[in-house]
Amino acid sequence: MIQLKNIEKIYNLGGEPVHALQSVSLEIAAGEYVAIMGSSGSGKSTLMHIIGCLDQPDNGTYKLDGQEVQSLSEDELADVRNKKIGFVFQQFNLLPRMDALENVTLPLIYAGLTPAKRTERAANMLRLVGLGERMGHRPSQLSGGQQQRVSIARALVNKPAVLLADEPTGALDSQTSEEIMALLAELHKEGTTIILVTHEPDIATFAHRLVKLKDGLITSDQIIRKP
Amino acid sequence: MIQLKNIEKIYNLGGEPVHALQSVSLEIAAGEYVAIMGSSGSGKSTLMHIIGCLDQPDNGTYKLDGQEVQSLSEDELADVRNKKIGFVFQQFNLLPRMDALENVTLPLIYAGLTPAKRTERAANMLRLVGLGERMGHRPSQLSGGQQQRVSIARALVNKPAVLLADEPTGALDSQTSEEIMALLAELHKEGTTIILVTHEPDIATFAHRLVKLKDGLITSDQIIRKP
Ligand SMILES: Nc1ncnc2c1ncn2[C@@H]1O[C@H](COP(=O)(O)OP(=O)(O)OP(=O)(O)O)[C@@H](O)[C@H]1O
Ligand SMILES: Nc1ncnc2c1ncn2[C@@H]1O[C@H](COP(=O)(O)OP(=O)(O)OP(=O)(O)O)[C@@H](O)[C@H]1O
Ligand SMILES: [Mg+2]
Ligand SMILES: [Mg+2]
Repeated sequence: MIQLKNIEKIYNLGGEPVHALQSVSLEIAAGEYVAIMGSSGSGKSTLMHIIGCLDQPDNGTYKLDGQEVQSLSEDELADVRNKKIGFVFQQFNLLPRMDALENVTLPLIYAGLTPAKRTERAANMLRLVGLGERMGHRPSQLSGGQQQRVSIARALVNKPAVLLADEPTGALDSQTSEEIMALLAELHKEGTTIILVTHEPDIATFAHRLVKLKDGLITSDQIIRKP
Repeated sequence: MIQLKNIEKIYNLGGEPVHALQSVSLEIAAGEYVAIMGSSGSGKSTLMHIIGCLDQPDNGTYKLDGQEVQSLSEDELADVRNKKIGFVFQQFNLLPRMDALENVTLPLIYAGLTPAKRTERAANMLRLVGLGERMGHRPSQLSGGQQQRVSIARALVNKPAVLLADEPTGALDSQTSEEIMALLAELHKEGTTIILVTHEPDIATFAHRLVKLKDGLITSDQIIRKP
């Protein structure tokens, strides 16, 4: 389903080029639950953005469900991002002038639902992450962990086949983290492919497979639990 | 040094008022190391902003080093914020069009140093948090954990008497977290008062005293280790 071969990402800022990803090859089958760990700056978010079709590699190939991502048109890419993939950003990326409900309703615009149905589904998603009382708050009127949960609700509202979650519990206390991880476990049971970046071993342990990244290279890729 | 009495903070968004802080009383002496824990939305960041003189309570009093904060002029407040307090924000609050070095140099503008001395001190601080190779990068060209470390460097560059750190290791891997906590331990040994919000028990354990917050109220306040 996800096939990365020799993926490279290089930034040129005028000084030394930064090799964010040196040569990354990775295959993830539908329905897998993969955790990615690595130190700060090792390339995890860069890798997630490429997998999520939000960024292009400088070298290497990426096939998503057998299709070469590089050969997709802008429209086809937008379609993939909107319908196939849900992305929880490390820094949430919420729209500041919309409230929580509007932020979560946005991805549903192309889902072919009536406005009433869109609002209902978004509201249900927010209640599921414990934000039933915060739907009318804009991001600046929400705590860090509440903003993170809006970002999670938004990523899930379109029922994506692949969930890319970049440190989805980073701003959450242990109780709330457990609730979110239970939600992800449920989605995984229903067939969602999950790729999760985390710094916390207690969170990584929910996955079946652990990939470690260091200086833009995969240093290990192991099954950590039976499916 | 820090005396909060019956502090209240209420937000009115049109619907039900939100009691972010209901009645918080807290005394912290110079040189203490206090951790604040509590679930997402319990009022931690709100409390930190009031202690840091970045926000005003709706009720109650706050004395900092014997002075009523409410009676300070705008200039006196700016002085306190700049010289006495270092703040590591939960979402970093870096200036997007300045690079890491410029962001860390900014608080030194009123420190009475020459431009060359300011740059030197800021650069040393960035090296101390492992970012010697990223000084010319702007926030959008830095990873999440790198942005967090710039925020930490900026908070410390003026050698503040009080460090307020709102989840300073939230975006860091365990190795980098340990390095940052060791740096804080060193500062504490030198006399810095530290107030640290964290979700992680492993981080809270560095403090001497643990305050727990729930729904805008302090539910416990315990010494957790001998100084
Ligand atoms: N500007 C605002 N308007 C309305 N409500 C607000 C505003 N800012 C914060 N709140 C609410 O006040 C409560 C406390 O927020 P605060 O940011 O202090 O929580 P927190 O303990 O830091 O949470 P977290 O661990 O998620 O960062 C939250 O329920 C939040 O929704
Ligand atoms: N636009 C950019 N220009 C230059 N360098 C960049 C840019 N974006 C990222 N980098 C660099 O690429 C490297 C990888 O960044 P990335 O965000 O993928 O790290 P990460 O593993 O997600 O780290 P963290 O755990 O801190 O979030 C970092 O060293 C970063 O400084
Ligand atoms: Mg990252
Ligand atoms: Mg907070």
